[in-house]
Amino acid sequence: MGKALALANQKGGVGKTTTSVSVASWLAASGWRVLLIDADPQGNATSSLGIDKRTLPRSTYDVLIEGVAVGDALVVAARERLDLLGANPALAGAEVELVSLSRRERRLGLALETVREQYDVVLIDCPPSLGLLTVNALAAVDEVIVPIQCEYLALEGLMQLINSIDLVKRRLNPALDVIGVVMTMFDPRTRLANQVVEDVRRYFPSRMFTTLIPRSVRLAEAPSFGKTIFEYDPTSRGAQAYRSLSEEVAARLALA
Amino acid sequence: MGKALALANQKGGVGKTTTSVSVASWLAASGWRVLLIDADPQGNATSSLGIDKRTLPRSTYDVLIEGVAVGDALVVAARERLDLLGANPALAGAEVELVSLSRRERRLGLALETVREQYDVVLIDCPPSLGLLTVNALAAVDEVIVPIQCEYLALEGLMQLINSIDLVKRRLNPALDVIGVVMTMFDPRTRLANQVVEDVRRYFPSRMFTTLIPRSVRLAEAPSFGKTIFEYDPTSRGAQAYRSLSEEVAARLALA
Ligand SMILES: Nc1ncnc2c1ncn2[C@@H]1O[C@H](COP(=O)(O)OP(=O)(O)OP(=O)(O)O)[C@@H](O)[C@H]1O
Ligand SMILES: Nc1ncnc2c1ncn2[C@@H]1O[C@H](COP(=O)(O)OP(=O)(O)OP(=O)(O)O)[C@@H](O)[C@H]1O
Ligand SMILES: [Mg+2]
Ligand SMILES: [Mg+2]
Repeated sequence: MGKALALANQKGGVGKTTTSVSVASWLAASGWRVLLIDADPQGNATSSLGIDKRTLPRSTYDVLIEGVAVGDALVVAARERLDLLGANPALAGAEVELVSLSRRERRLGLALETVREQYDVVLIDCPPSLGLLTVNALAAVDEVIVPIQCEYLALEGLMQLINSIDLVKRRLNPALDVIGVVMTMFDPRTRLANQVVEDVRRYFPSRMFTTLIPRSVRLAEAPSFGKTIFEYDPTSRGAQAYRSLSEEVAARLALA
Repeated sequence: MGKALALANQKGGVGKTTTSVSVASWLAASGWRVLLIDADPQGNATSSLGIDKRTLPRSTYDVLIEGVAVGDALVVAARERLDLLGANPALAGAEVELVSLSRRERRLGLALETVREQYDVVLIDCPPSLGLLTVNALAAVDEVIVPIQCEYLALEGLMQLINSIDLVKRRLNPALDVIGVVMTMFDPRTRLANQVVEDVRRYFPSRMFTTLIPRSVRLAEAPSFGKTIFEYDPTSRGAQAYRSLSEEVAARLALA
């Protein structure tokens, strides 16, 4: 049975998409079979892999609302051993449409059950909110990775996020656990970044990943070419950091 | 009758809160009477002004869901001539609760009607989504300012945002108009930032504000002290840029 994890944080622009695409692509390049699910109506994970949202035969919307099986909705082979369930703007309507559907928080989890055997790891990129799309993702996985930008405003919402994860754990998914928090856009020259890292280390002493992801414009450039950081600039600091983070993730997931 | 404007963009972390707090505080310091509404469950605008979310007597949630009048819910005098309607985590539940309420898209607009006379400008800080909180804000105002981060992924969602604004304009609020787009976190040294600015200039030839907001860590530090950039570091590049942007906004709003 494959492991499933969500990248979640309602704070916007903290590196959820960059982390999910980078980790998914490194795990696939290392030999594991990976499914990446784009659960954000912005579809940034989809376009970061160079997939045109307008050409998706099916998408996460179809799985959540129409009940299409994940296997049939897949965009296969975004990369070798990396399948993508892409997102398009139709997903923006899903938050409201889900409210009146039965089992509204569990629809993604139920849909995933049929395919989890086929993958070693499933990653879900969440939108910047704690609405029904993120709740569906948290109800469907075993683990959560929380990317945290090294800025003050990013600390603000942490308590709210942890409370929401606890709520999903109590009501919907007892197996859910925060496997780790990863500090992103770290600029060692600023006092603020170092202070935030210290604050988070105190908050989550055992959960913070050792790897700190540096702020690096190469990471922001790669999506404009539809390439992962490993394809775009494999020797960059961003690529090295995400390689080392991915190794930590693989170890914590105990991937065989 | 005061002017009302929303800061909206479903892409996360692009500077919506930083722009709304900076512009609101400069307009108030210049003599106009300003109301800032925090419509984001993260409550970043509330804490950026140094207000403790846990001590709010009332909040945006009470106005939207309980129908409390804006006048009674106000946290008065966050600064001289600057009132705040703050947000707390309860607002996170509003998206789902609004779905089943009557006039669900208009509740903020209706609540605002009673107080708009008392202010020269009302600004609404939106969450990073196109859900019912943002729709309520767009239905309640005359103008929208779109902050756009100078990065590729921030361009992705622009079409979707413009389509959503058009939809609200057609169905709920014919007066709605995009008064301008402001480029944020601009780093002139990177090719990517210059390229994104050129792309947006082609997209919105007449709407881009002349002022480009530079990336500056002082802007990220100020909220940790509960201070505006003008209080924290008045001579910084960030303060100068937001002063110049605020003057452009005042001119476009034709504030007397
Ligand atoms: N370490 C980094 N250094 C520099 N830029 C980065 C880094 N990580 C991500 N970025 C850029 O910062 C922006 C925000 O990152 P990203 O889109 O991954 O965050 P997100 O949390 O997924 O955002 P959203 O909340 O909108 O979904 C993007 O333009 C991305 O390219
Ligand atoms: N010009 C700037 N230079 C450097 N940092 C900035 C700048 N503007 C904003 N920031 C910082 O970047 C982060 C994102 O900005 P902000 O929170 O204002 O964006 P937002 O669009 O409101 O985010 P969200 O989508 O989560 O509501 C914050 O930590 C903020 O302090
Ligand atoms: Mg994202
Ligand atoms: Mg904000």
